[in-house]
Amino acid sequence: PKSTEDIAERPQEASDVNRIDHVVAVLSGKGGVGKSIVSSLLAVSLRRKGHRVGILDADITGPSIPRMFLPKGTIQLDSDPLGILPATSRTGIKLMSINLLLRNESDAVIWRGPLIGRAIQQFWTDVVWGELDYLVVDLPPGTSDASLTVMQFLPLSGALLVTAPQSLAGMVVHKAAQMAEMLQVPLLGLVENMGYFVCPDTGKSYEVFGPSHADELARALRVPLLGRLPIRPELTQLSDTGRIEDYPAEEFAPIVA
Amino acid sequence: PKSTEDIAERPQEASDVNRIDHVVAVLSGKGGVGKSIVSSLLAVSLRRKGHRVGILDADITGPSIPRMFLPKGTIQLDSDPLGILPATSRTGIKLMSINLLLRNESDAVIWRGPLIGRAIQQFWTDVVWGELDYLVVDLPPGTSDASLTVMQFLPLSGALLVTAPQSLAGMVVHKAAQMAEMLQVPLLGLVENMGYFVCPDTGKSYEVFGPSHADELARALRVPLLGRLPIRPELTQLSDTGRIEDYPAEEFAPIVA
Ligand SMILES: Nc1ncnc2c1ncn2[C@@H]1O[C@H](COP(=O)(O)OP(=O)(O)O)[C@@H](O)[C@H]1O
Ligand SMILES: Nc1ncnc2c1ncn2[C@@H]1O[C@H](COP(=O)(O)OP(=O)(O)O)[C@@H](O)[C@H]1O
Repeated sequence: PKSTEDIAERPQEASDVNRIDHVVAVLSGKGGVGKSIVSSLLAVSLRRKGHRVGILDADITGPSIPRMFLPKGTIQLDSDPLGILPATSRTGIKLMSINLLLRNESDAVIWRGPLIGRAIQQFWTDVVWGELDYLVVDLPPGTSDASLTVMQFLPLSGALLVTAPQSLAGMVVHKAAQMAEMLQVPLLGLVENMGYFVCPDTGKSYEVFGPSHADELARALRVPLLGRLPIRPELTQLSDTGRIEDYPAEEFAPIVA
Repeated sequence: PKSTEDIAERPQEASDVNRIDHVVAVLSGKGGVGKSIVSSLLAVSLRRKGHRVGILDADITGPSIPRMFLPKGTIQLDSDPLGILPATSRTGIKLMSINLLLRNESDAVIWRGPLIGRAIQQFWTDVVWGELDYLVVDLPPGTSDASLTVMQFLPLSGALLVTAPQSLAGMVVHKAAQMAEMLQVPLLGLVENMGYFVCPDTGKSYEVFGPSHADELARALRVPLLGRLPIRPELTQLSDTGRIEDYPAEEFAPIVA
């Protein structure tokens, strides 16, 4: 018969050792507003305060997280009996993304919804995250399979909304907020990105994508406006070359307080 | 028995009267680089040359086309025995989008892949497009259900790739180009958007999102670089208020030649 010894010996799975306190999704509905940048800077700021942090890149067909943290945009992942070992960034942030499983980061992943949903579930159950204070989940654009799977399958503490100044972006963010409400995911707040650009010569700031609608949008969605990020060429440069952890991100300090 | 009279009387469907010469998809893989803007300006430029033009908005969960052409971002659609009648813009461009079927443009459409695929198929078969010289198909980000359905189901003449200066965008555009090749969709060329911003005070141009990689990318994908669009606040303003047909779009004249 099976003794208690045997049970203790049974091959454990990743989910037996994973202890994740808070799971926070970063959501917008609209592509290109800066969800990946905000997810990354949120993780970096939390890490700087001494928390144990991971990022789950749920954008299976357009992943950007590895490129933001790893100089070559990819590395070889290991696995052990428990499951897949995530990559670890320079400052110790755990990273998991489909791009870490591809031979080339620019190879296409041409999958329909069900496969996308299954991949995200495996990122949650089969990756050895270990003990984390925060897991940030970077969602792709749209309100389809990836977002549904994350909201229905992961124990989310809440979602951070990201918008940009264009009123078109705000219209799509409304859709994403409505989805979160329908799936009972609490909205933690709104961050507006690319609100203005400061001309290096004149020091003047220009609203290149038009005036901000962030206050209006935050009021309409009944969430706090947590911050506004300007367009900073230095940030594009660092995020394109795997060095986002070098960005001071002082705009994020109040957000993680 | 059925006489030929009977057959002539049978209720026709939209596909019996639709005659579309060229179907062009606009693709990038990456969100927010300007696919909808490029789709719209392409349609506007083709219309100005006297062509009969339509736009099929295949971004079911993040549609932007109606907002670019219609002042309120939406309109009540009619239908007739043949099928759904598309909206018509001020200058006569036919438009079809999920947002035209919703009560409010900011309502969420929370659908998994199969429903998204079916909706796009219906936009092709059930909408009374009539006789068009060009149908522009605005694709959502990603390489999943919507793009697969468009590439497998619609008789595409080719696809226009849209990128932005960030090398991260270029990496994702590679994925989309690979998908088009695998599905035998000819790549017509590359357009780089948001390449630079001209400071109104100094007249100097700034590469806010970093230096352009468009030449390298076009060479790597073996496609012609058709044009580079700057960031123009006037364009954001017109596209946010349904007046994109007022934009001169002289950058597009060489593209449609
Ligand atoms: N505030 C900013 N300043 C400079 N570049 C930015 C900023 N926000 C985003 N970017 C750049 O724009 C691109 C799109 O941002 P990303 O975070 O990938 O958007 P999303 O995840 O919403 O698609 C990235 O390449 C990033 O480098
Ligand atoms: N060249 C440009 N100048 C000014 N605004 C732009 C430009 N290109 C895009 N935009 C704005 O940026 C937003 C994103 O563009 P969009 O065409 O919706 O991107 P995509 O379809 O790739 O997600 C839109 O609100 C649009 O108004």
